[in-house]
Amino acid sequence: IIETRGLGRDYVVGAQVVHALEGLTVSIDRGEFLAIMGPSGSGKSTCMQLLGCLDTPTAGAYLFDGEDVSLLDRDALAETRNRKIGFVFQSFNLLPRASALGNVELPLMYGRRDRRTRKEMAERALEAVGLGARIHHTPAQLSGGQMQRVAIARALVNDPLLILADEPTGALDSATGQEILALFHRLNGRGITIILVTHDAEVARAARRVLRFRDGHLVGDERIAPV
Amino acid sequence: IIETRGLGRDYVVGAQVVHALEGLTVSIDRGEFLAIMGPSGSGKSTCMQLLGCLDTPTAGAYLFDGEDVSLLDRDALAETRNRKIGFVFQSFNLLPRASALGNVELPLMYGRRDRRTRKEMAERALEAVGLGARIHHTPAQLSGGQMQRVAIARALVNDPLLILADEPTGALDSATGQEILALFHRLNGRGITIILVTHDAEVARAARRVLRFRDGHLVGDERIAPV
Ligand SMILES: Nc1ncnc2c1ncn2[C@@H]1O[C@H](COP(=O)(O)OP(=O)(O)OP(=O)(O)O)[C@@H](O)[C@H]1O
Ligand SMILES: Nc1ncnc2c1ncn2[C@@H]1O[C@H](COP(=O)(O)OP(=O)(O)OP(=O)(O)O)[C@@H](O)[C@H]1O
Ligand SMILES: [Mg+2]
Ligand SMILES: [Mg+2]
Repeated sequence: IIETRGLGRDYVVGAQVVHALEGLTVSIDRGEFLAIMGPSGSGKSTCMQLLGCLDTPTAGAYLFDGEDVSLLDRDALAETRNRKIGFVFQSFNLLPRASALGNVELPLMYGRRDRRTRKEMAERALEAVGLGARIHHTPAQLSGGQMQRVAIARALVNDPLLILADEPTGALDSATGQEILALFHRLNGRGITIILVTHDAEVARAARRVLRFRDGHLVGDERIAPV
Repeated sequence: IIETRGLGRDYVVGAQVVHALEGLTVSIDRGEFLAIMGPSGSGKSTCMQLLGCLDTPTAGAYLFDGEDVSLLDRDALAETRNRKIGFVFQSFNLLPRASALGNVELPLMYGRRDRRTRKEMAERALEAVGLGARIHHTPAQLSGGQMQRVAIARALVNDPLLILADEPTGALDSATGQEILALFHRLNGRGITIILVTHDAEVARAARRVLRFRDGHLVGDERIAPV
């Protein structure tokens, strides 16, 4: 489902160039469950944003679900993102003035489902992450871990092909974190490809393959027996 | 340095009342190093905001550094916060249009130091958290862990009496997280009282006392031998 060749992203800051990601060549099949690890600033989020079609590379090629992403126009790209990819951002990126329910309904607005169906799907996603009792709270009325779980619910509500989760358990206590990993496992069991960025070795053990980054480069790619 | 009696905070959401914190009675001496743990939504951040004088309780009393906080007027409260407390927010709360340097200089604007001294103090704080090479980046040009470290640098730049850090290593890989804990240890060695909220048992082991929360209540208070 994912094929990259020499994928790279430079950022220009003033007179300097930051090589956030360089020479990423990797192949990921449908239904895989991967963890991405590496030090702070090593390029993990940059990589996730490229894979999620939220950013354009400055070098290399990216084929997603068989299509060369650089050949898609803006509308086609937006549709691909909306229908096929669920993204959990490292900083959640929730709409501050919408409730948890409103935030989770957002990806469903693209499609043709009626209002009642959208509401039911969003409620079920929120219950799946343990927030059934908080659906009308706005982000300011939620704890850090609850906001993270709203972001997770939003990423899975549209039943995407691929879920990209950038540190999805970072704000969660270990028990809640385990529940979220079990949820990702169930989704993966239904065929959804899952890529998690994590700093937590425990979380990485839920995956079947670990990619390691350092200074913008992929330095390790290992199959592991999941726990 | 901290004395609370029956401290509580209710939130009203629509027709419901959320008892985010209830009946907190605790005493903390100057120079202590504590960890606060508990499930997502158990009241940890609510407690930290009350201790940091960023929010007003709906019940109970809070004496900080010998003063009844409810008797301080708005200016006195703001000055106490600025001079005596350093706060690392769970969601960082950086100014998006200021650089890392500008963000860290912010607490220093209250005092009487000149521009050059402020700049030097802010640079040293950023070097202490390993961000010497990123001082001119704005938050959008920083990784998640780098933003977290800017928030940490800002909390310590003013040499406060008390540092309240809400999950300060949540976005950091374990090596960088260890460096931050070592930094908190050095600050504690200079007499600064440190309270960290964490979900990570490894991080909690750096403290000498652990407070456990559940459903808004303090359910455990244990001295531990630090590791
Ligand atoms: N402004 C608010 N209005 C209404 N409810 C709130 C508000 N802030 C927090 N809450 C609720 O109060 C409870 C405690 O929140 P708090 O942020 O203190 O939890 P926490 O222990 O820090 O959780 P986490 O580990 O997820 O960060 C939660 O159930 C949350 O939904
Ligand atoms: N928009 C940007 N402009 C300039 N530099 C950037 C930008 N975004 C990221 N960077 C830099 O690129 C590098 C990689 O950032 P990235 O966010 O991918 O790291 P990360 O591995 O996700 O880190 P963390 O674990 O701290 O979240 C960092 O050194 C960062 O300072
Ligand atoms: Mg990141
Ligand atoms: Mg919190």
